[in-house]
Amino acid sequence: MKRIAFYGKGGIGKSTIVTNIAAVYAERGKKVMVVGCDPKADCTRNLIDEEIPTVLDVMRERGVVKGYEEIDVSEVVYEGRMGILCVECGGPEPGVGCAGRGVIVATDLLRRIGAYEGVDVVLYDVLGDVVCGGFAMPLREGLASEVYIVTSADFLAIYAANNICKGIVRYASRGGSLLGGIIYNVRGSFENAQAVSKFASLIGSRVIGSIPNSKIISESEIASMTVVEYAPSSDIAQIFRKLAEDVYRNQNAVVPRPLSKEALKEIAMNS
Amino acid sequence: MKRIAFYGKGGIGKSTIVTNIAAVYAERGKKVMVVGCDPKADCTRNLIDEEIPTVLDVMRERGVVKGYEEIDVSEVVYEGRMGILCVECGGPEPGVGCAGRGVIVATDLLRRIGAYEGVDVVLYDVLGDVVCGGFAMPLREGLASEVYIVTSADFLAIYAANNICKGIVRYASRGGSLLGGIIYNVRGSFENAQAVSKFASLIGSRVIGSIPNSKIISESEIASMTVVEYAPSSDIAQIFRKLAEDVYRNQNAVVPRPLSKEALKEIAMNS
Ligand SMILES: Nc1ncnc2c1ncn2[C@@H]1O[C@H](COP(=O)(O)OP(=O)(O)O)[C@@H](O)[C@H]1O
Ligand SMILES: Nc1ncnc2c1ncn2[C@@H]1O[C@H](COP(=O)(O)OP(=O)(O)O)[C@@H](O)[C@H]1O
Ligand code: SF4
Ligand SMILES: [Mg+2]
Ligand SMILES: [Mg+2]
Repeated sequence: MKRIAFYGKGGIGKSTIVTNIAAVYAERGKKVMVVGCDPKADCTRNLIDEEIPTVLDVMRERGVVKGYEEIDVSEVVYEGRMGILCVECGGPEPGVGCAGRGVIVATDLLRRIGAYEGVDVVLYDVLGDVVCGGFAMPLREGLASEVYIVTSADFLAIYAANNICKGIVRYASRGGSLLGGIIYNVRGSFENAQAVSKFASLIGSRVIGSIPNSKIISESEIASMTVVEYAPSSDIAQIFRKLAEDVYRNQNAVVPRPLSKEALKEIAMNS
Repeated sequence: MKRIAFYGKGGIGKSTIVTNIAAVYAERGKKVMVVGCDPKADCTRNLIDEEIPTVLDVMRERGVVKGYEEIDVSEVVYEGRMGILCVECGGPEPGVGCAGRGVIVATDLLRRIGAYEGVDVVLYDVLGDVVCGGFAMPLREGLASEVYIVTSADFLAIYAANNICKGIVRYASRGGSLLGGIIYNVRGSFENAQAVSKFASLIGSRVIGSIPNSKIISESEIASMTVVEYAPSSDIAQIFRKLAEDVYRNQNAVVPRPLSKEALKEIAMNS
């Protein structure tokens, strides 16, 4: 089973990218699962029309003391369009314990109840603003073999990308995930492909794909669909297909070399 | 001593606003302290030319086992321009424990070593992407009597603001902070004053000040200064002075009523 995680600063375009890559694999006949690891629990909104209960919701309702054996796969895994399996980890109420707790609880449960059986590809969509507690889970437990970091050219997004690299380095030596590559999403912020490629090459990686700012993405967002379903013959759908293919076939995962604060500022300065 | 916290999504404009409000109070002869509670540790960059050691750095170097008595105020509190006292909590390496740990450690230390003596106003600049662990500290320990939430009109910023309200509610009944108001920072994102005021009034609060997108802010950022120092007679400096005054005199702090997901989406939809 292919296991890939996508990290990046909140709002950078992770869910857009993950759901579209999932749709491309589904188009090719793969059984895909998307696991949303963002407390917003909206990662699979473009794949399934109903709002699905989060794993944390289900655990809370059952009273966790009953134990994992009580929860059936069908209570936490929902089939969306194109046969894509959708899971939302969820998060606790803000201010109540660790924001990443949903990820810890859910990833643990999914393994125990055999939720991955029959799945060809699992994609984790993970909040990357803080790389701690539950949000570091996909990196460290070998849940994902590769991580792709989504970034724009904005300093804050690159700063977050660099922190995610530090998280990867931390767990790499004990079976953690490796960095597969950087995905440059222009997403309305100012363009600076050079700054993003410079960052990627300095950390020992590369930009595996770039996604331009696209009106079709905004339209399909309003339609709550992936671009691959909404506008299958558009240029942007083709861009997602190429990205999905390049990610699938990528053999170059590395332990990144995170940059110092000075090096980061220099990239921002010279852009 | 006046104690005020400023929360908001990363990149929303907290440090810009906090340092400028600090400069206004300093202009009026107040002894001001700014405590940066963002792992980026760059909250006081516009107030002091040297990069100051974070509290966590100092604790780490000393080996925490020595205990608090060993650390002198001058090792963690630095005087910047206009006599403003600067503290950076710092954060652990990403992936290593709780991102908010610096805030827990630092706020605890500052109290014990008498760092607040002689201070008229302390302003906390706090990361608001996740409202858990250390980042909830300023809300719960009565460190701040009021909280101001900085937001733009973007859905993600308002979503984060709503989560911060949930954090406030959680601790309000046991001496936690109350919500003083919403600060609308246009910050280059699309303008929608109506959506922001609607959000503020639905949660039982109000917009206490609005800051337009400003080239002078960008210029002073490059000069690593506050607008109040860089362009003291500009319109934007006047806007900061009025905001600082309104915040200082505000008597209307409330326990907010966080909105449901549906209500939040409706605000975003109708904008
Ligand atoms: N390349 C793009 N062009 C236009 N809009 C985009 C692009 N990428 C993302 N968006 C929009 O940006 C917003 C945030 O994207 P999303 O995928 O939800 O981010 P994340 O999951 O990282 O928080 C969505 O409204 C989405 O439609
Ligand atoms: N009203 C504004 N107009 C123009 N630029 C702004 C405005 N507010 C903030 N900025 C810029 O946005 C960036 C992020 O602001 P900052 O105060 O550092 O955010 P935060 O502390 O919330 O992460 C900075 O480059 C800052 O100069
Ligand atoms: S580990 Fe991270 S997510 Fe968990 S409480 Fe700390 S800051 Fe929040
Ligand atoms: Mg998302
Ligand atoms: Mg800041």
